[in-house]
Amino acid sequence: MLRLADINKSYAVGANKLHVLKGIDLEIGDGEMVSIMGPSGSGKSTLLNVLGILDGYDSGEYYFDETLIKGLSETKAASYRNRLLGFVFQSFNLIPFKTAVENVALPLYYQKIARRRRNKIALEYLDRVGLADWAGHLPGELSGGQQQRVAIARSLITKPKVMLADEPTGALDSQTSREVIEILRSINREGTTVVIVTHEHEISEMTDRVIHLLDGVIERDKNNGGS
Amino acid sequence: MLRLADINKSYAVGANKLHVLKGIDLEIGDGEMVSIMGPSGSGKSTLLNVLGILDGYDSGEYYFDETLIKGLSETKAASYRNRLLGFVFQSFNLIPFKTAVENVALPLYYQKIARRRRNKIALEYLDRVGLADWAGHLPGELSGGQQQRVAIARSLITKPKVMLADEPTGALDSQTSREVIEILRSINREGTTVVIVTHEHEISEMTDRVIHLLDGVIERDKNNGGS
Ligand SMILES: Nc1ncnc2c1ncn2[C@@H]1O[C@H](COP(=O)(O)OP(=O)(O)OP(=O)(O)O)[C@@H](O)[C@H]1O
Ligand SMILES: Nc1ncnc2c1ncn2[C@@H]1O[C@H](COP(=O)(O)OP(=O)(O)OP(=O)(O)O)[C@@H](O)[C@H]1O
Ligand SMILES: [Mg+2]
Ligand SMILES: [Mg+2]
Repeated sequence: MLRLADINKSYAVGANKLHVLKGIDLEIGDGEMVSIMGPSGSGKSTLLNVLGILDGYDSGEYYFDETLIKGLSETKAASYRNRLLGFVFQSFNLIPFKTAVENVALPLYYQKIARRRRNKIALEYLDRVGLADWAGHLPGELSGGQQQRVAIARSLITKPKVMLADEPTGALDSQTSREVIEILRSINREGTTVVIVTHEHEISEMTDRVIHLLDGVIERDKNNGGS
Repeated sequence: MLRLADINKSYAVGANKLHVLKGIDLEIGDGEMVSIMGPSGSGKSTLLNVLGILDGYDSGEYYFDETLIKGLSETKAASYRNRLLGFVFQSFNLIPFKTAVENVALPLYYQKIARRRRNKIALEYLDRVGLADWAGHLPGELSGGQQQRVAIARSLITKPKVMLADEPTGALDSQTSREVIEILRSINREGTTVVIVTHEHEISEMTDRVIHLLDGVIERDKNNGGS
């Protein structure tokens, strides 16, 4: 259960302040599959970073399963993320000097899993996104959509309680997009809460609920009929 | 007029060789507006990099307006690109320690235009993509779609003869996507040849001709009826 109560967040830019999240109230229950849509610059990635305990906020409260997530030390925040969250970044954030399989295995390294075992599991997840043959490629030796799929495989590998995906099909053709969403639906059926930021309606139609962000506020929050 | 004759290109990966472009024959006439579609990993970005004189190829010939583009020195290649080409990269390639307006102005710096003048022109192009107020932001202080629009503005600023855009709307919501494609159509009406790699059908439907790439070969090349 993720609960945001009157969340405000601003960024400092030079001497100015940019007010990006302007009082967000949001509840996402365990096992829900929701999408977040909205124009470029409306605050979607910022909102996802708050949910993902990757960034703080200025006022309001964020409860993750009744635990208040506020002013956490980086050590405590990292511990939450590693144990409970999977995150697909809008710009993938792959480590450029590590191979695809090493990138996917990284969350298991943080969980202190031995190298041979974590590379074996990582190869299974690469295979799941169709990239077993690219295990030894560096990110710079991968296409845009391949990099995105490596980021997706990495986010799945710890079987997180909550999956946060920022435009996970942005670089993918429609066939590969459907395969990725099918993977997210299958982990959702197994109990993972899934939150997808997307600007594609075909993707949001595959989720149970669509939250519309506009200028830093939720302007609409509707269940999808019959999915 | 861009003419590719039996172009082959492979990448070395460790001890192996990955054959990516497997005999590409393609002619794009002056002032055409074409899209290139195909699955993730099919070779679209590689093909665009060859057209954009950003990368070489192993066999065949590439003629840019009857000039053979083969084995060029980096100096000569850069001179062609700066004078004739605009390129929107799939991962934007913005300079992280320069502001949005400085990034957009960069091609004019290469053309030796004075700083005040090039920043003035750059601001006009930023305004055209809706980002005048973000001129002083660094790329890390921009949303994904804002970074993409800065990359687009930068590609337009030299009024190139040929515009090559790799998934230029991948990070944009539908409204902003339409605005970007409208900008590309307007420069096309002014005579610029436009080549767009996209995986979105709504985008390809706005071009005159759709080229389908599959496993490194052109499997289909059709004119769009009535656009
Ligand atoms: N520098 C490189 N070294 C080795 N292999 C590479 C390199 N760059 C790309 N590749 C490989 O070449 C193939 C084609 O890549 P390319 O980037 O052209 O695909 P694409 O059609 O643009 O895909 P996407 O839609 O995912 O962006 C892929 O299998 C990729 O792994
Ligand atoms: N580090 C930062 N410093 C200053 N401003 C920022 C920073 N990161 C984001 N912003 C600004 O905050 C606003 C919201 O950004 P955000 O990345 O959340 O948008 P978004 O909805 O994800 O957009 P997109 O669809 O383009 O990815 C934008 O106006 C952006 O310029
Ligand atoms: Mg974003
Ligand atoms: Mg590509």
